[in-house]
Amino acid sequence: LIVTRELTKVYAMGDVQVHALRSVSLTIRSGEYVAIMGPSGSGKSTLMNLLGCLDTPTSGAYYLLGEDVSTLNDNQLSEVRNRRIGFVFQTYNLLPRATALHNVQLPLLYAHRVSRAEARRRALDALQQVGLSDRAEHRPRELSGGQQQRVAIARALINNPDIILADEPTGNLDTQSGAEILALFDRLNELGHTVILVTHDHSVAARCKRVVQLLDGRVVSDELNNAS
Amino acid sequence: LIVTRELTKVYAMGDVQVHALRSVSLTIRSGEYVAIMGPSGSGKSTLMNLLGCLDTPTSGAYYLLGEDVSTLNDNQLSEVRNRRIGFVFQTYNLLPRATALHNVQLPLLYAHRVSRAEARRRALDALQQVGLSDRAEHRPRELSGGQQQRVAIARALINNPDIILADEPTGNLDTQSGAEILALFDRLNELGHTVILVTHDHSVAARCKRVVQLLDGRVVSDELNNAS
Ligand SMILES: Nc1ncnc2c1ncn2[C@@H]1O[C@H](COP(=O)(O)OP(=O)(O)OP(=O)(O)O)[C@@H](O)[C@H]1O
Ligand SMILES: Nc1ncnc2c1ncn2[C@@H]1O[C@H](COP(=O)(O)OP(=O)(O)OP(=O)(O)O)[C@@H](O)[C@H]1O
Ligand SMILES: [Mg+2]
Ligand SMILES: [Mg+2]
Repeated sequence: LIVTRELTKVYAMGDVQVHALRSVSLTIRSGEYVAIMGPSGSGKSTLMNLLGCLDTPTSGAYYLLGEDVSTLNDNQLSEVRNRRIGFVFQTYNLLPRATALHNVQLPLLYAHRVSRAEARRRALDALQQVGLSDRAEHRPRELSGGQQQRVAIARALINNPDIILADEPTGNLDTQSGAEILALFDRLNELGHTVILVTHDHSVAARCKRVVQLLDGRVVSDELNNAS
Repeated sequence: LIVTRELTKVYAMGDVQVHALRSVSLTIRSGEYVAIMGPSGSGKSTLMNLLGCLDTPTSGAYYLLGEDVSTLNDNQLSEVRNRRIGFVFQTYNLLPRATALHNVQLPLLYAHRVSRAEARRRALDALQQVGLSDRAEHRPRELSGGQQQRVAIARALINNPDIILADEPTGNLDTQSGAEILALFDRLNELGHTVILVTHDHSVAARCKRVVQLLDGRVVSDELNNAS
């Protein structure tokens, strides 16, 4: 499903080079449940942005569903991002002037495949799944941090994507709300969705079936979770 | 030091009223080390914004260092915010077009009490304390989530404030970086600073001397930590 070959990302800052990702080669099959861990600044979000086709590598290759992503044109890339991938950003990236309901509907409206009434119905359902039915009309600045995070999660799931990429999805959630979100991801994985989570929380990683550790832009460990 | 009496915050959303905080009465003495916990949406950030003089209550009173905050004029309020309180926001609130170094210096330059050279020196020192000496020239979007969080922490500490209010300061940090930040807060508390942290992490709350639990905008528990 996902194959990266020596994926590298270097940022040039004046005469200094920041090696955010160094030659990462990973294979993730359809239906896997993977946790990506590592210190702050080790390259996790950089990797997620590349896997989500939101960024392009400096060198190396990324094959998604058998296709070399670098050969896809803009329309094909945006089709993949909208229909095959659900992305939960570390900083949510909600539209500040749209309500929670509208933010969640956006991927559906963009895909042009459901009526406005159906998009609204599905968005309300997604909000209910993350415990936010009574916050549908709030705008992001009228929501708590954890509520904004949950809106971002609902939005990522609305198109029923094959692959869910979630960057620290429980970072701002208490144990109970976090457990509800993880139970949701568990269910989606049981239904066959591929789930890749970045987390700093060992108890979150323990629920995944495989843990990949990054350090300074490299993969330093890639182990199956025996406990699960 | 800090006394709130029936502090209440209600948001009017059309004909619905959101009771973010309901009649919270708390006393926090100088030098205390308090953790504030509670579910997502329970009113923690709302309370922190009131304590930090960033917002005003709908009703109730807030006495800070013996003064009724509602009687202070804008200049006095901004003086308190700048010199007595260090605030780490849940969403960092860094200036997007300023470097990490400049973001950290801002409270010092605003206080007009040190030279630019001294402000720069102290900001570099603060960045070093949070492990980011080599990221001084990066702008927020050139920093990882946890690095942005640490810049926000360094900025809150630069004026050596009496009171540190930190809203989820380790939410985006791995165990190691989080431990370094908490060790920094422990040291500041030993030096006499009052530290109030919002956290969802029980292991973070365990290091504080007192834990206040919120639920639906009310204080439901307020206990000393026997372990410490
Ligand atoms: N401007 C606003 N208008 C309407 N409701 C608001 C506004 N700001 C916050 N709220 C509501 O007030 C409640 C408390 O919000 P607050 O941000 O204090 O929660 P919190 O405890 O910090 O949550 P989290 O742990 O998710 O950060 C939430 O239910 C939120 O939806
Ligand atoms: N646009 C950029 N320009 C320069 N350096 C960058 C840029 N974006 C990221 N970096 C650097 O690349 C490194 C990896 O960043 P990344 O966001 O992937 O880390 P991360 O593992 O997600 O960290 P965290 O756990 O703190 O979110 C960091 O050291 C960061 O400073
Ligand atoms: Mg990150
Ligand atoms: Mg909050």
